[in-house]
Amino acid sequence: MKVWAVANQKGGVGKTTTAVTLAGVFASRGYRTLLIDLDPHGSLTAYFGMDPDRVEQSVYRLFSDTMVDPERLISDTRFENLFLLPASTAMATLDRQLGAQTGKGLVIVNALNKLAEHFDHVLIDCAPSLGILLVNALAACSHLIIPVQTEFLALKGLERMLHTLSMVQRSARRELPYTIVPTMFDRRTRAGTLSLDQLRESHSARLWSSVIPVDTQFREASRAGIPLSLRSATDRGSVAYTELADFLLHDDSYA
Amino acid sequence: MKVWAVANQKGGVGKTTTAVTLAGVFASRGYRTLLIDLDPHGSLTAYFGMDPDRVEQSVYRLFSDTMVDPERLISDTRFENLFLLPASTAMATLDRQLGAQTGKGLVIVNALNKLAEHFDHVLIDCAPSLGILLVNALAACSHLIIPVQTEFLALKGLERMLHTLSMVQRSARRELPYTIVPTMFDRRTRAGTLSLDQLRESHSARLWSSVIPVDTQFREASRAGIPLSLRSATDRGSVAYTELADFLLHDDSYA
Ligand SMILES: Nc1ncnc2c1ncn2[C@@H]1O[C@H](COP(=O)(O)OP(=O)(O)OP(=O)(O)O)[C@@H](O)[C@H]1O
Ligand SMILES: Nc1ncnc2c1ncn2[C@@H]1O[C@H](COP(=O)(O)OP(=O)(O)OP(=O)(O)O)[C@@H](O)[C@H]1O
Ligand SMILES: [Mg+2]
Ligand SMILES: [Mg+2]
Repeated sequence: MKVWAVANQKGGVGKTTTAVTLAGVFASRGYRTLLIDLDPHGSLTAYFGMDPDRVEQSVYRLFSDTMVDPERLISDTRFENLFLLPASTAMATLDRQLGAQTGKGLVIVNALNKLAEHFDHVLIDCAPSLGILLVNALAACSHLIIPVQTEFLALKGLERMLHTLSMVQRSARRELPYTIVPTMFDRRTRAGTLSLDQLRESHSARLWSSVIPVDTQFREASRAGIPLSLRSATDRGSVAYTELADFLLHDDSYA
Repeated sequence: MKVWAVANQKGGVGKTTTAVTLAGVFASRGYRTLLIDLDPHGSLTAYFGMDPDRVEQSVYRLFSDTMVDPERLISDTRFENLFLLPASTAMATLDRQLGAQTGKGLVIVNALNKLAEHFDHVLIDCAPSLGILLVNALAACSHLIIPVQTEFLALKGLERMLHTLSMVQRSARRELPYTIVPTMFDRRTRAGTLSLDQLRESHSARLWSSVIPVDTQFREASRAGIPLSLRSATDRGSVAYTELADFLLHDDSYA
């Protein structure tokens, strides 16, 4: 089982879209794929038609009831090989509740250890904020995917994310491999090409060699609740995420 | 002094862009305008060329040193009538530190009471998450601006934001007026026009009658660090925010 986290403290950069679309590619290739929604706002949960305000079996139970069997919290989606562990809005209170308690950073990794036989890939969608849920995602994953919108504010946000990553790595004493994925690239704008050049200059070692282009079909896909990669494989957004999946699976030489 | 908060728990919907561009309109009309960055990620702070990882005088000091004079934390910007109270990334730890302590929801309103003589308008930019900083913003403002991207996931996010608002209002026992602002409207996409129709159907009473169109110049403006409304008043994004400013100032019959 391979665990990927998709994170960036900047909002609206395409984290949920990346998690959903990559999961669609993995599922369509026959990999049993689990999506986990670690965002209390529940975009991923809403994408699949569930309500984060009302869902009973959610990630929150893993924190509130350490004996719960994680398998019972997983929902089917209408797509073959694709499963979801939804978020609940109650997760927004976890930072305040857990405060300085130690050991709460390993809740997700402990749950995933119990699920290792059931899935080939796990994709964790994160909230745009720094807290106990992000710490859990970074502790649980073996590869971090950082979507970065190709524009100025988001580039600044990338430095912040890498700063957070090095803090977490230092305390966990392990090096976490990561890939930076340029998203919403619009070659018609100067800001787009300038930002991409800047990314290539300062982060070339961990930067994916291609880009996810701007594609209005992503919005249509989220309205329909169908990952774009399952809805129309020839759409340019789908093609780009398929290339990304090939890179990630090959790059990690994951068997 | 009129205090506006710009908030939505969904990420990337145009909160920072709305705060900055509206502030530019107010400042250009001669109103002394203060921008406050309540997002630990510090997009607004970075927009004006400051570094949220290194800034010493920031919002964080208001929480860590209750005797500090808020006036000393305010920085000039290079724009006339426009001032900034920056964010520090240290603010990300406030929820964990303050935990269940009471009374920490009034830190910002207490600071603003000391500044009432100095400014005509205050605009508070919020992070895309629910926590002590959002509670502070809702307690301190007299009008809430909720930017909503005209697409499915963001509409779902609006329900969440309104749910949060009603929870906060109940405990504060006051009704907070709010305006929903459709952003990044792209009339070429079906998802855009369908979402706008849906907003008009279910939220017509608090919905602004117009929209902020998609405009690539916003990205250029953030790269240059100049609010679009100060950079080029005739640009369609600027014109839309000027109309919004007229609506907000007139609607509230603010003298
Ligand atoms: N490549 C793309 N082209 C065009 N639109 C896109 C693209 N990727 C994502 N979007 C759209 O941009 C918006 C933000 O994307 P998404 O919700 O995935 O970002 P996020 O980083 O998960 O946001 P949050 O910080 O709220 O979790 C959505 O409306 C989505 O449909
Ligand atoms: N009307 C618009 N048209 C086109 N691009 C826009 C528009 N408004 C904002 N943007 C761009 O969209 C991106 C997200 O905007 P912004 O950072 O203001 O959102 P936010 O809600 O503050 O995000 P966060 O949740 O991270 O705080 C930025 O690149 C910005 O330049
Ligand atoms: Mg998301
Ligand atoms: Mg912002």
